[in-house]
Amino acid sequence: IIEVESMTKTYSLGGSTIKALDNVTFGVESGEKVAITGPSGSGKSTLMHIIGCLDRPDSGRYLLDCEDVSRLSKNALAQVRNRKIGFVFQTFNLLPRITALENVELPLLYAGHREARGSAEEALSIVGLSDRIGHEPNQLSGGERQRVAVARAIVTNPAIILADEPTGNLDTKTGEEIMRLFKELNDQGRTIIIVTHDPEVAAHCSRQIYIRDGRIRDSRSVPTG
Amino acid sequence: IIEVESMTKTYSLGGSTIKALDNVTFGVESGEKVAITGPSGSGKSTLMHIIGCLDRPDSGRYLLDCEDVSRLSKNALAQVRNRKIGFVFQTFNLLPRITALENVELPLLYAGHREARGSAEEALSIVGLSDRIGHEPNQLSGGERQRVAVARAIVTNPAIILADEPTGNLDTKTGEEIMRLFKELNDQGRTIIIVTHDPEVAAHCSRQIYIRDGRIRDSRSVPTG
Ligand SMILES: Nc1ncnc2c1ncn2[C@@H]1O[C@H](COP(=O)(O)OP(=O)(O)OP(=O)(O)O)[C@@H](O)[C@H]1O
Ligand SMILES: Nc1ncnc2c1ncn2[C@@H]1O[C@H](COP(=O)(O)OP(=O)(O)OP(=O)(O)O)[C@@H](O)[C@H]1O
Ligand SMILES: [Mg+2]
Ligand SMILES: [Mg+2]
Repeated sequence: IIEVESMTKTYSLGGSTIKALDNVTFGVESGEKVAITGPSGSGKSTLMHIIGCLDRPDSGRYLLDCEDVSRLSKNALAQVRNRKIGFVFQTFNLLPRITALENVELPLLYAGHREARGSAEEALSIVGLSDRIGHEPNQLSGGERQRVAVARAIVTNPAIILADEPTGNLDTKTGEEIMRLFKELNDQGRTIIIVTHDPEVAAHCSRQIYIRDGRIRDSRSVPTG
Repeated sequence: IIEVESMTKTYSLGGSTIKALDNVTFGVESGEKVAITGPSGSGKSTLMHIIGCLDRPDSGRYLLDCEDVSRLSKNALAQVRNRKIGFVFQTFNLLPRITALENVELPLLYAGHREARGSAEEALSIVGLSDRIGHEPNQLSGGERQRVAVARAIVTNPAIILADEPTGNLDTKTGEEIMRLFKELNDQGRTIIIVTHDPEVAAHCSRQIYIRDGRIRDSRSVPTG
């Protein structure tokens, strides 16, 4: 469902060149659950943003559901994103002046649903935040904001879920609840890609891709228990 | 060096009352290294902000170096903070439109040092970011921003370091480098309080305080290896 071919992404800053992604090639089957791991600064978030249609590579190709994403206009890209992908950002990216509930409703309203409240409340309940839905992001703890970001990513029932370090701000128990949620979504047939620094989270995935210095160093299947 | 007595912090939101801290009492000796753990939403960041003189409790007392902090004016509080405390925020709180280097220089400039560049460069080098000093926060990875926040917290050589989940966005190896840094600072006699969800990090501390629902549930000394 996801095919990345010879992808490169470079940043130029003050005369120096940073190769955030260097000739990256890999694929993810529909319904797979894949972990992406690697050192801080190795290119994981950069890769996730391109896969999530939030950014474009400088060279190389990205096929999503067999469609060459680079041919799409900005609007068409936004539509594909909204219909097919749920994204949990490493820095959450919640809108600051609206409530948790309103944040989670947004993807549904954008998709044209006129009634979003019920689904948003359910998504927030799944991540354990039923008693926080009226809070704005600055009235929430770090881990609560992270869970609102997860709820927002799943509320449209997307085919693909991209989660960039979804448990970094959570205690072990709450983190396990989120992993159980992802397992359930994966059992429903959704494709899940998780960037994580937590070996426990990576161990739950059927394949682990290791990135360093913008390159894929290792890609191995793991027998999951 | 830190004495918290019967501290309570309550938030009122839309008719409901949230007891973020409920009658919390504890003390930290000068030179100790203490871990604060507990579930998401349990009150850890709220407690850290009050200890860091960034917020006031609704009731109870906070003595820092035997001085009752609640008697200080806003300006006096800011001065104490700047002179004695280095704070690593859970959400980093870097200034977005200046570089990593400039962000790390700020506490020194605020303290009246006319030359801040050398110390700031050294702090960034200690956290492994010498080749990123000219980047602005949105040109850095999540873990790089976290490390800039750590560099900023240590650059004034403060007596007390408060770190709110300083390794949540770091891979294991980089996280260990940060813990080695904290050990070194502690060996120099600085008092360190770390909020963490990582059992490995908590295990490195000589005492662990467990918080749930705004209350201290457990406080135990751990023989450190
Ligand atoms: N301004 C506010 N208004 C209302 N409630 C708030 C406000 N700030 C925090 N809270 C609530 O207070 C509780 C404690 O928050 P705090 O940030 O201290 O938790 P925490 O232990 O740091 O959690 P985490 O591990 O997720 O970072 C949370 O349940 C949060 O929803
Ligand atoms: N706009 C930019 N300009 C210049 N360099 C950038 C920019 N954005 C990211 N980088 C650099 O690209 C590299 C890869 O960044 P990326 O965010 O993908 O890392 P990451 O693997 O997600 O790291 P982490 O685990 O710390 O989140 C980093 O070294 C970063 O400094
Ligand atoms: Mg990242
Ligand atoms: Mg917190």
